[in-house]
Amino acid sequence: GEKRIAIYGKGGIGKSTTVANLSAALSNQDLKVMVIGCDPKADTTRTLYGQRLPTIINTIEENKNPSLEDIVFKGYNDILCTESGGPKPGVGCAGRGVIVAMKNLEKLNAFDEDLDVRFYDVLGDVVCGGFSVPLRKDYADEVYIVSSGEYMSLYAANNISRGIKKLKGNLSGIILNKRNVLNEEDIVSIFAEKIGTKVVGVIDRSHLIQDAELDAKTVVEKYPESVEAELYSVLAENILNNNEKSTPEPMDEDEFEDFFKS
Amino acid sequence: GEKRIAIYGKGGIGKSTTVANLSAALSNQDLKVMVIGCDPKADTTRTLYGQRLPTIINTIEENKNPSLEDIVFKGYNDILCTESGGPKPGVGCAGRGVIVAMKNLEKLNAFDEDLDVRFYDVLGDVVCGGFSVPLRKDYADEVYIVSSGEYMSLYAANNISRGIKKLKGNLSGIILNKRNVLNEEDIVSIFAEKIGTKVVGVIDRSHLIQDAELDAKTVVEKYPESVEAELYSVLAENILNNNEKSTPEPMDEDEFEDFFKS
Ligand SMILES: Nc1ncnc2c1ncn2[C@@H]1O[C@H](COP(=O)(O)OP(=O)(O)O)[C@@H](O)[C@H]1O
Ligand SMILES: Nc1ncnc2c1ncn2[C@@H]1O[C@H](COP(=O)(O)OP(=O)(O)O)[C@@H](O)[C@H]1O
Ligand code: SF4
Ligand SMILES: [Mg+2]
Ligand SMILES: [Mg+2]
Repeated sequence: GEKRIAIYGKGGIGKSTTVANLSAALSNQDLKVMVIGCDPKADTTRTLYGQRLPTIINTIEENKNPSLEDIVFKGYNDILCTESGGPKPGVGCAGRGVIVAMKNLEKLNAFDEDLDVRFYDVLGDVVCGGFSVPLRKDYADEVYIVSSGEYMSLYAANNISRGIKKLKGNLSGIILNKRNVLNEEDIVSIFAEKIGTKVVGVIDRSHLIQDAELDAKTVVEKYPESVEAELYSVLAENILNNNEKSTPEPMDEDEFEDFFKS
Repeated sequence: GEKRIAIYGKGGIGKSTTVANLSAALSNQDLKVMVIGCDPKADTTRTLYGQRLPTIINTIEENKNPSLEDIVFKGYNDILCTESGGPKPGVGCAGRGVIVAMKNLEKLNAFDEDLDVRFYDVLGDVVCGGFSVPLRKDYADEVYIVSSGEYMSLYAANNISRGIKKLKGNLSGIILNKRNVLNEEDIVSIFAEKIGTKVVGVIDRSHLIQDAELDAKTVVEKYPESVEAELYSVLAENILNNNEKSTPEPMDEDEFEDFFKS
């Protein structure tokens, strides 16, 4: 059956980079993948398609009845790519793009595609409005949080876990995207354990990933023989084989502060 | 008259640190200052009060009719401190804390205090719901954006500018809080110029600021003779003397990408 996976995390932590590279790695195993950007930044699919896609919310503004080809595009290895986008800042709920996108994708039967993996890349700085929609069972069955070992990132991860728990969802694991903090792997492993989950994979910080991105490519496409590409293949494998998920046990504020101090 | 200032910027960029230290610096000039935290992280006032304050939204949950003393507290040099807080993630709009806070502060005449400066420290990762409330003229007359020279931070600053423009507000300047990026001062100066504003002050990255924070103090309180404390005094002076504001001219997406590439 199709694996439907929502990826959350603090803004700038590496969700889009992780989703794009994971998708590329999975496509190299001949799996059919779809990527749905749910961040107003609308740049998850840029390295898969080669440039920024028009967003669903912008397309709808000009054309009330778009066809599927107007909003879903084929990228690297035929990965299906689409971007929700967001309304203009200051104009209503920033998450409205996600809500509009889901409605239109459903209407056009985009979710009926015969897929192996579907990713939602979701803004995680606030867990509300449209941004909490992919946490619901009708959209995703698994949730991963991308985090580094930095305070701000783990604070956001803990917050996202609160949202998951509130919405009766499950957490499948944490993807450690390193920022070269001291003892980073230990910090994040202990954090994962404390909230009742585990680290499902580690991606090292690397110039090569940024190099490829400047070229609007994933590192998996541009440097397929690299250690970086291999790390994404390993992560992809771990995710495909991961059947564990749990109701997260977020830390309350004092617990989180104590955890970070020690 | 009272200067009412809203401080925006990407999560983690240094808004709370800047607001707390600015307030401490201003209080050392015998000015009466009030700080209103409008970020669900609710930690703007921790270094002024010495510990995390109970939030207005949590206080209301237990006591429908709080007194002013239940929600506004005196910190360092009698700076008035209050935290909006946020609802639990996944439960409605994250900005609801700000809306509830404003309502209760008004009801209790907190805004009738005889003040010289009032700061709102506002989450800037999305500009919607309660988080856009401090942009309205009934709350603040001036808006500053805290930013580093990093792509993500300037992207957020550009986004916030779109929100300000949409809500017919003004931008008074950018506060550069350095992250030691190459050519940081030039990058941020050029960005400021492009969106029709200017850099109003620069704060260097410094361990001493974090050292004081671990002690739940501002660097202005803990190390009053330091270069760091002096930088905040200079910034405070620049802000007090700044009477220029402008409707921001946010860059569209392609402009922003080109600006960053060059
Ligand atoms: N493992 C990594 N090594 C080096 N750079 C990275 C890595 N992961 C992400 N980045 C860079 O960090 C920036 C933010 O990543 P992005 O995926 O856009 O974050 P998000 O989608 O969470 O906002 C991008 O410029 C990206 O190239
Ligand atoms: N100029 C600086 N030098 C060193 N550390 C800083 C500086 N400004 C902020 N920080 C640190 O960065 C972190 C985030 O700052 P904070 O003010 O909480 O961000 P925000 O309120 O924008 O989310 C804090 O740990 C703070 O101590
Ligand atoms: S629900 Fe969340 S995204 Fe929507 S207006 Fe409120 S803060 Fe913004
Ligand atoms: Mg992204
Ligand atoms: Mg803050």
